Amino acid sequence: MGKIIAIANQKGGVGKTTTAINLAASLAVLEYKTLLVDADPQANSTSGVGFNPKNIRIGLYECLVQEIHPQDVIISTPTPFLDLLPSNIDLVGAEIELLNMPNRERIMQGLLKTIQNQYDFIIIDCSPSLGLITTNALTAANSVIIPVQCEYFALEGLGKLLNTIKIIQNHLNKQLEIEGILLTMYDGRLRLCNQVVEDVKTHFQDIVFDCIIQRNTKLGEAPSYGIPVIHHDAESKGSIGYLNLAKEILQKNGMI
Amino acid sequence: MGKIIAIANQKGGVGKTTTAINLAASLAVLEYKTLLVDADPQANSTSGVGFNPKNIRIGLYECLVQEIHPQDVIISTPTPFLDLLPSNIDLVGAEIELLNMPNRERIMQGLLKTIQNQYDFIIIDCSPSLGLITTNALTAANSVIIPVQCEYFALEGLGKLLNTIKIIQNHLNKQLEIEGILLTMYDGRLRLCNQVVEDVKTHFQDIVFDCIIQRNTKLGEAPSYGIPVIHHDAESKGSIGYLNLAKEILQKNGMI
Ligand SMILES: Nc1ncnc2c1ncn2[C@@H]1O[C@H](COP(=O)(O)OP(=O)(O)OP(=O)(O)O)[C@@H](O)[C@H]1O
Ligand SMILES: Nc1ncnc2c1ncn2[C@@H]1O[C@H](COP(=O)(O)OP(=O)(O)OP(=O)(O)O)[C@@H](O)[C@H]1O
Ligand SMILES: [Mg+2]
Ligand SMILES: [Mg+2]
Repeated sequence: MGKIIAIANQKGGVGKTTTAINLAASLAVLEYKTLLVDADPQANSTSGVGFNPKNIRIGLYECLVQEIHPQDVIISTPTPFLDLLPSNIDLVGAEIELLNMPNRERIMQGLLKTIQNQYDFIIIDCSPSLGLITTNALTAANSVIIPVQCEYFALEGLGKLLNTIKIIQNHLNKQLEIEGILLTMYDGRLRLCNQVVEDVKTHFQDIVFDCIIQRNTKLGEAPSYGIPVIHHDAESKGSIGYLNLAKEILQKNGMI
Repeated sequence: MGKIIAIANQKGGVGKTTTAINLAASLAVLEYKTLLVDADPQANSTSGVGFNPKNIRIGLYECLVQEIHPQDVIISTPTPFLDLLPSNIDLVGAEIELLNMPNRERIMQGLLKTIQNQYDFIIIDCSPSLGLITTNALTAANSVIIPVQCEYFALEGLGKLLNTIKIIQNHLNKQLEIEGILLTMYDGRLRLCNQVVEDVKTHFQDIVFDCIIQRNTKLGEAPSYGIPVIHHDAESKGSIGYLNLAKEILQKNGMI
């Protein structure tokens, strides 16, 4: 059974999509069959791996609200071993439509169960909110990765997110674990960055990944070509960072 | 009557809060009476001007849902001429509670009308979503500033936001104008940054501010001291950038 990992943080712009795309691509390059699920109506994961959201006729919205089988929606990407469950702007509607459905928090859990044994990993990119779609992702997930930008505001929201995860663990998904806190956009020359890293490591030392993702222009450039950074520039700090993250997760889960 | 300006973009981390705090502070330094409204449950504007959201007993939530008069909630900040209508995490609840209220899109419009004549400017910081609270802010506003990070993903969401603004102009708020598109976190050394600036100026030339906000560490540091950047380092590129933005807006509105 494949491991389902949600990438979540309600703080905006902390590197959720960048982590989802490049972790999924790194796992695929290591030949683990991986599915990337785009659970954000902005559909940045969809475009970041080369598909125009405007050309996606059916996506995650139809799976959640119209019970379309994910198999009919999933597309393979140019990266071997990497598939995508795409989204488009219609997904915004799901936030309201799910409200009236029985078992509304468990819809994504149900649909991912039908395909979980076809993948080694399923990576879910969440939107910057803790609404019903993100709640669905956290209920369906075995674990969650929390990207934290090395900036002041990013620290503020961490407590709230950890509270939400506790609530979900207590009421919706007892097996949800924290895969780890991932420090992103690190720039060692900045005092603030080093201060945030120190604060996070002091408060959360046992759940912080050893691997820190550095600020790297190649990570910002890759989505404009619609490819993961490992195909844009495999020698870049960004590529190496996310490959190291993949290896750290595999080691932690006893897979290498 | 004070001018109400919403700062909105559903893309996360593009500089909405940084723009709201530092534009409001710049207008206050120029001695325009200014109110900063924190319409994001993350309450980053509240903490960014020095107030701990956990210590805010009543905030915007109570004004929207319990009809508490804003006058009883507004606090003055250490910056002369700058007041704050604070928030805390309770605001998350308003998104659902407003759904069942008659006239649910016009609640904020009603409450800001009661205090609009006490200020020259009211600046509303929105969350990274286009839900009911942001819809309220766009319905209450005279104009909207759209911060756009000089990054690839930031361009993608612009079309969707402009569509949403058109819908609000047609159905909820005929007088809503676009004050301008503000390019943020600009770094002239990066090819991608220059490409995004060129793309935005080509597609939206008549609504893009002349002023571009550069990436500047002082802007990231200031919130950790709970003060606007102009009080943290008045000579910094960040301070000068937002002061120039304030002057550009004042000129455009025939106020200087
Ligand atoms: N390590 C990095 N170095 C440089 N740029 C980065 C890095 N990580 C992310 N970025 C860039 O920063 C911006 C924000 O990242 P991203 O979109 O992944 O964040 P997000 O959390 O998914 O945002 P949202 O909250 O809108 O979903 C993007 O333009 C991305 O390309
Ligand atoms: N010009 C800039 N230079 C350097 N850092 C900046 C600049 N503008 C914003 N930042 C930093 O980038 C991060 C994101 O900015 P900010 O929080 O203002 O974005 P936002 O759009 O309000 O995010 P959210 O979508 O979560 O509300 C913050 O840590 C902020 O301090
Ligand atoms: Mg994202
Ligand atoms: Mg903000």
